[in-house]
Amino acid sequence: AVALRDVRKVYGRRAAAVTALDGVTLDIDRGTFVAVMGPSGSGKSTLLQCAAGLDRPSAGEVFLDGVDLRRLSENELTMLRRERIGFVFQSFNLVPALSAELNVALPLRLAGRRPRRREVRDVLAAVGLAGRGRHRPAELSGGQQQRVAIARALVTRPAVLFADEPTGALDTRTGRDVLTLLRELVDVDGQTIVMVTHDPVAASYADRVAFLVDGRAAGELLDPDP
Amino acid sequence: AVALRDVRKVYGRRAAAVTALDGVTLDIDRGTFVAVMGPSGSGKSTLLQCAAGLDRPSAGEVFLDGVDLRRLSENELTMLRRERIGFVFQSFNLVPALSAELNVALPLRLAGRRPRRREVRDVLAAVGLAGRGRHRPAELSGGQQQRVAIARALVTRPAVLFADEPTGALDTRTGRDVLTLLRELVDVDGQTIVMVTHDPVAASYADRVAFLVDGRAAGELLDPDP
Ligand SMILES: Nc1ncnc2c1ncn2[C@@H]1O[C@H](COP(=O)(O)OP(=O)(O)OP(=O)(O)O)[C@@H](O)[C@H]1O
Ligand SMILES: Nc1ncnc2c1ncn2[C@@H]1O[C@H](COP(=O)(O)OP(=O)(O)OP(=O)(O)O)[C@@H](O)[C@H]1O
Ligand SMILES: [Mg+2]
Ligand SMILES: [Mg+2]
Repeated sequence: AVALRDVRKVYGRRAAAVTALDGVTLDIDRGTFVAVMGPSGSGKSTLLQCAAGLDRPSAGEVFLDGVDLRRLSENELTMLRRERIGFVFQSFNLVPALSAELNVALPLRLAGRRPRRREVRDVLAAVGLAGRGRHRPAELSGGQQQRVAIARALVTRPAVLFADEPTGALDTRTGRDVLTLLRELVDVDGQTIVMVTHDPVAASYADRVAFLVDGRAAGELLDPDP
Repeated sequence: AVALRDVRKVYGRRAAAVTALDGVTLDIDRGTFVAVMGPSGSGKSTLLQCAAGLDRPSAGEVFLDGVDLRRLSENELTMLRRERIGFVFQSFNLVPALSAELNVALPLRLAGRRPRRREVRDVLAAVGLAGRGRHRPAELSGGQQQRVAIARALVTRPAVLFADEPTGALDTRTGRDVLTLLRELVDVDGQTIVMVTHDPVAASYADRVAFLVDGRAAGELLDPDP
């Protein structure tokens, strides 16, 4: 579903240049749940953004369901993302002025679909936020905001879900509810999930763990257990 | 150092009212390291903000080094915070337009002191960010931003440090470096630390863990181990 070939990403220029990705090759098959782990600053968020078409690599290729993202214009890339990708940002990126319900419904509207109240409420209930839909992000706790971001990424039933540390702000039990939901989406609905995480317990829900160190792939673990 | 007496906090009114704290009594002695744990939405951030004078309870009393915070005006509260408190926010709250160095130096300036380049760079190095001081928050990873927020809270050597999930965005090793630093500040400098965390490993660095459930104190653990 997702393939990266020798992807490089450099920020800044000359003396100020920072190499975030230093030649990463990674394959993610459809219907699998892959975790990406590595030290702070090792390039995980950058990797996820390049894989999801939210950022362009400095070099190398990214394929999403066989489509070479470099051949797409910005508009085509935007449409592809809206149709097929869900993204949970490390800092949530919720719209402050909109309620949780409207934040969750937004990707449906952007994809040209008409949100049904039922589907928005169902996904909020699935992350334990039933009854909080009318609240705006500032009126919710950190872990509640994170769960709104997760619900928003899931509501379009995307082919590929990219999740950047989706349980970072959650206590153990709430985190496990979310991970169980993600596992179910893979096992039952055949969804593909790429999840960055620092938490070995979260990684244990995945089929495979890819390690990133200093912007390079540094080994793998199949069928991880905590 | 910090005492809360039957503190209540209600957000909103009438039908929309949400009780974030439902009568919390908690004592934190000087020179101790206390962790606060509990489910997402249980009131931990609210508790920390009331204890640090960043928010006013709906009822109950908060004492900081014997001073009843309700007797202080907004200006007096602000000065007290600048003199004696460091706060690491759950969402960092860095100033986007300022470099990491300037973000870290800001509390010194607000406290009327003149920041020395050495002290700003030392604290950035202590959290593993030597050489990244010139970068702005948007040019740093999630875990790096969190560490800038930690450095900023420590630079004034506050009497009491309040930290809201300070290792949430950090990998295990970086998190341990930060926790070791916090432990040292308590053991060597006699600092008082109140840390909200979801991570049992982080909690194991504390002298004591206080549990919060549905806005109420729900038990304690002395000398926790992971
Ligand atoms: N302005 C507000 N209006 C309404 N409810 C609010 C507001 N601010 C916070 N709350 C609610 O108060 C409760 C406690 O929030 P708080 O942020 O203290 O939780 P928390 O324990 O820090 O959670 P987390 O672990 O997810 O960060 C939550 O149910 C939250 O939704
Ligand atoms: N705009 C930028 N300019 C300069 N450097 C940048 C920029 N954006 C990211 N970086 C750097 O690229 C590297 C990789 O960043 P990235 O956000 O991918 O790390 P990460 O693995 O997600 O870290 P974390 O676990 O802390 O979230 C880091 O060293 C970061 O500081
Ligand atoms: Mg990241
Ligand atoms: Mg919180």
